[in-house]
Amino acid sequence: MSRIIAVANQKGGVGKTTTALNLAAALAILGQEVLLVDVDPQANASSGLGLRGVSPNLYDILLNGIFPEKALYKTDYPKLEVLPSTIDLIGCEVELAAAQGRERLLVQVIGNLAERYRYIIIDCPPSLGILTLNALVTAQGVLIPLQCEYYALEGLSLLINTVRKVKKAFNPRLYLYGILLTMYDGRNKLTRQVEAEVRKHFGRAVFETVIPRNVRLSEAPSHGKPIFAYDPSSRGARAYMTLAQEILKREAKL
Amino acid sequence: MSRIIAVANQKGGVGKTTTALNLAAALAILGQEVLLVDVDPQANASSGLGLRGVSPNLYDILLNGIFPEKALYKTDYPKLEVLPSTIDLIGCEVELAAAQGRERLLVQVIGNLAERYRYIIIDCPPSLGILTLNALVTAQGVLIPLQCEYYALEGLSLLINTVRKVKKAFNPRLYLYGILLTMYDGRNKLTRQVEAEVRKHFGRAVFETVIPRNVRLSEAPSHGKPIFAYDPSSRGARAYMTLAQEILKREAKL
Ligand SMILES: Nc1ncnc2c1ncn2[C@@H]1O[C@H](COP(=O)(O)OP(=O)(O)OP(=O)(O)O)[C@@H](O)[C@H]1O
Ligand SMILES: Nc1ncnc2c1ncn2[C@@H]1O[C@H](COP(=O)(O)OP(=O)(O)OP(=O)(O)O)[C@@H](O)[C@H]1O
Ligand SMILES: [Mg+2]
Ligand SMILES: [Mg+2]
Repeated sequence: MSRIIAVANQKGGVGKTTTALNLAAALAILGQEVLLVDVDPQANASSGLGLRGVSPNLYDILLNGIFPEKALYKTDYPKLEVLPSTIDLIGCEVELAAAQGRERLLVQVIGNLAERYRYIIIDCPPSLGILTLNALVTAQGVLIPLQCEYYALEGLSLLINTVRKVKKAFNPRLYLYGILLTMYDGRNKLTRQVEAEVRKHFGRAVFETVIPRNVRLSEAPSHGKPIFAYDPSSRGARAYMTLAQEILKREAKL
Repeated sequence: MSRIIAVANQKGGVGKTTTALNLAAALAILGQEVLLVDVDPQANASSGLGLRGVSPNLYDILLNGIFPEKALYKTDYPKLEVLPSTIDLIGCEVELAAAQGRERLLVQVIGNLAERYRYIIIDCPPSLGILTLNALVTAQGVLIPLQCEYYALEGLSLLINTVRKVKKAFNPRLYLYGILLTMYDGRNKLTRQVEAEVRKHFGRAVFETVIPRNVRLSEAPSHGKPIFAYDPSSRGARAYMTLAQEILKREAKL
């Protein structure tokens, strides 16, 4: 039975792609079969693994009816595969806005693939439109990367309310998989204030692991590699590996 | 004749709101009548000026037909007014998707207000949906904040192509007002690489002023104030004031 996790937050630039990509790679390194699904038309998760502009892709599955198996790509990690996105998905928001069952398109795609993978991780765009809705309907859990800044904290209640609405209307099994503090700088007063506030309100739903601000994480995508291949000894690599281990430990206890 | 500038970039977290808000305040301090229009449902520009959750707002104008004049709010700066946004705008993307002339809703709102202001600055959400489309149809110029990172650079050609399409289909006067390098850290190799690439391709369309990474800029919104009221001597305040002066100098030459 695979774990389907949507990495979502409508606030932009909080580390969704960096988290989805590097967590997927870390879990694969730890021996789990992982599929990374990119539903963001920016296709950053795809290009961060060297799969920019490839075809077939998710658009071809959703709109041209090709089989999902045809759009699975291998990576340098034997246990990590990718279902890439494309800019063409931008049209989806408008093309699908009025379609029947427009929120259940992705769940049909992923449904057939679920048995093959232990984890399916979905990278979402910075909005609460049709594409993110599809990811929330498909997922069991939502992992929320939270930048330790004021605007990011302000947007959290909107996101939590949206997850509740999707749970009630479309997907009763959906739950908060966890909140991950990203771009964390312990010397910064604002960071510590945001952390204190979030841990007070959400308690154990906040991962113990925090992801520090680390320039190596922002350099890795230009080489089309996860942080573990670009700079395995960096603080960013260690943090995402610790997160993967924390996740496996939590899962073992469930 | 007012200058209408859309601050847009579908890449998230690149400094759109921080630029729209602080540039608007800087121009007002330099004596220009300025209106800041927030079309992002996150309403960060509104809350960054202490106007979180106020009503009436842009949603009431677009969907409930109230007069735009009723949703203009004063700020601590006599020459800066705000037309605030609200979370309710999220429904717009779906509610308006099929409406006739859905791309021209904002231009009708702003049309009546244009004579009152020398500058109208529009903050956009991190997407290329209906709301950003409305801003691009309304604006004469697009100001593109560009974070000096790989994913942000990757998204630039998509944005430039979208601006071209909107110019051709809806708004012939639309042009690239300028590209602004944000969160700039001169010690960082990636920053310098992105700068070199962008200045090579876009030349004088790139502002000489760059906005440094400055933690005071991220602290100011939690006080509901522009950087000039929160910490006028900060590097962030000086950079946005220099940008405003560069803009006025360029305009004088036109
Ligand atoms: N911990 C970190 N330290 C330093 N840089 C980071 C870190 N995490 C992400 N970045 C960089 O910050 C930028 C934003 O991160 P990312 O693109 O992953 O966010 P996102 O939430 O996916 O953005 P979007 O909302 O556009 O999808 C990227 O350039 C990325 O390389
Ligand atoms: N030059 C800067 N130095 C330091 N922090 C900054 C700077 N500019 C913006 N920030 C902070 O970085 C975060 C992202 O900036 P901002 O919200 O303005 O980007 P945006 O493009 O409007 O995001 P979105 O895509 O969600 O609308 C915010 O928390 C902001 O306070
Ligand atoms: Mg992303
Ligand atoms: Mg913004």
